[in-house]
Amino acid sequence: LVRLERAEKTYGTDVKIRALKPTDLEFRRGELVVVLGPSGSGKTTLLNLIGGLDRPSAGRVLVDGVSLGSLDPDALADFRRDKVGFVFQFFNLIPSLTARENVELAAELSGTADRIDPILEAVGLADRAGHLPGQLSGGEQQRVAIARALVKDPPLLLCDEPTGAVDFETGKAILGLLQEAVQRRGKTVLIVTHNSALAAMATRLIRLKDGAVASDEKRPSP
Amino acid sequence: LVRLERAEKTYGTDVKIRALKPTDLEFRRGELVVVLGPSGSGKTTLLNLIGGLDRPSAGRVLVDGVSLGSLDPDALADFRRDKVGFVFQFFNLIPSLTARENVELAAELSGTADRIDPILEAVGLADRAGHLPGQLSGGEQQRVAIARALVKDPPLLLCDEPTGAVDFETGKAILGLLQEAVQRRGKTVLIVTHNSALAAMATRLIRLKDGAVASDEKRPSP
Ligand SMILES: Nc1ncnc2c1ncn2[C@@H]1O[C@H](COP(=O)(O)OP(=O)(O)OP(=O)(O)O)[C@@H](O)[C@H]1O
Ligand SMILES: Nc1ncnc2c1ncn2[C@@H]1O[C@H](COP(=O)(O)OP(=O)(O)OP(=O)(O)O)[C@@H](O)[C@H]1O
Ligand SMILES: [Mg+2]
Ligand SMILES: [Mg+2]
Repeated sequence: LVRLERAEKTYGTDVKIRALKPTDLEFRRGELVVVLGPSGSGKTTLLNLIGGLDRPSAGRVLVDGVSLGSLDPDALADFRRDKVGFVFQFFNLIPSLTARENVELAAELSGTADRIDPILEAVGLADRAGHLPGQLSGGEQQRVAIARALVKDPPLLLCDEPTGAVDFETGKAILGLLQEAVQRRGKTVLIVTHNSALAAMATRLIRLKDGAVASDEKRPSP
Repeated sequence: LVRLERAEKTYGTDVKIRALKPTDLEFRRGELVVVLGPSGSGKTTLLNLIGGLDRPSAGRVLVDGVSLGSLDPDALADFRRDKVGFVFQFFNLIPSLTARENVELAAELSGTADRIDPILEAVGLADRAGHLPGQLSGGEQQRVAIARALVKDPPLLLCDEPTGAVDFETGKAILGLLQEAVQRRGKTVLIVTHNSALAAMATRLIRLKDGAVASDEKRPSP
């Protein structure tokens, strides 16, 4: 489903920062990939390249056989809307819309409006649905971001630190939803995180270090 | 140094959300207080009341004997600038200023400009100092927020999930700095977090549940 061919990302002109060094990777359908790595190792950069939010400085990113670099801005926006559910590291909620409205907007854009209540309930936000982001705790905002990605029912879920702002119990519930998306709905889920406790749920565990893949192992379904 | 007398915070008009129920608490100088609690339990609310970023719906918050509710807006702003170093849950960096400039601004406002380099180094950001927040990873942004609070050298450090965005190793370094602030410089440090691993460093451990203190224990210095 996802393939990186010598994909890399470099910032800066005289002092070059190699956020991601040339990387080859392949992810299949129904894989729950956990990418572990310390702060600054390139996790968000990798996810942004796969989700088409950023273009590689060199190399190619292919999703479903389509090279993202070959798409014009409209086609790339369509791809992101239809193929990818993104849970951002800092949520990116629309501040003037309530929790429910933030989720509805994503559903509307991809036509799945009847799934909103069950999903808000599944992330424990049924009684906070009418709050604006500014009226929500950090962990509640994160859960709106998760609901918004799930409601689109996309084939590819890209999650940047999806449990960073919540406690262990709430985190388990969120991770359960992501695991269910893989095991019951056949999605491909990529979770990037600095939290090694999440490694246990991976069917594929990749370690990132200084912008490069340090190890890549397949594991039995937990 | 800090005292809460029946301090509470309630939101909403017909449906009332009791973010913090009437709470009595007292913190002394040189205490490293860790406040643990699940998502939505009132941690950020508690911290905002102590730091004067928010007013209680009822009850009083006193710092150094002064009731924050008795201060006019200017006096409250002076208090926050001089007495409190705040590490926000979502950093609140100024997007148009570099990492260094964000820290300099805090130093300028409280006159401690010569401490900037050592502090940037202590949080591991020496070679990212010229980046804007948008050019920093999540964990790097968090470290700028920490540096900004430390550089003011305030008597009271209030930290909302100070290691939420970083890996274990980076987190240890940050917590080491906070511990040093208490042990060597006699500060009062309050860390609120959902991460129970931080409990080990507390000389005072408070558990919050549904807006109320569930337990409050003193502990020997670790
Ligand atoms: N726009 C940019 N310009 C310059 N450098 C950048 C830019 N964006 C990211 N970087 C650098 O690239 C490196 C990798 O960043 P990235 O956000 O991918 O890390 P990360 O693994 O997600 O870290 P964290 O766990 O802290 O979120 C970082 O050192 C960062 O400073
Ligand atoms: N402005 C507001 N209006 C209404 N409700 C609010 C407002 N701000 C916070 N709340 C509610 O108060 C409760 C406590 O919020 P708080 O931010 O203190 O939680 P927290 O313990 O910091 O959670 P987290 O770990 O998720 O950051 C939450 O349930 C939240 O929905
Ligand atoms: Mg990141
Ligand atoms: Mg909070």
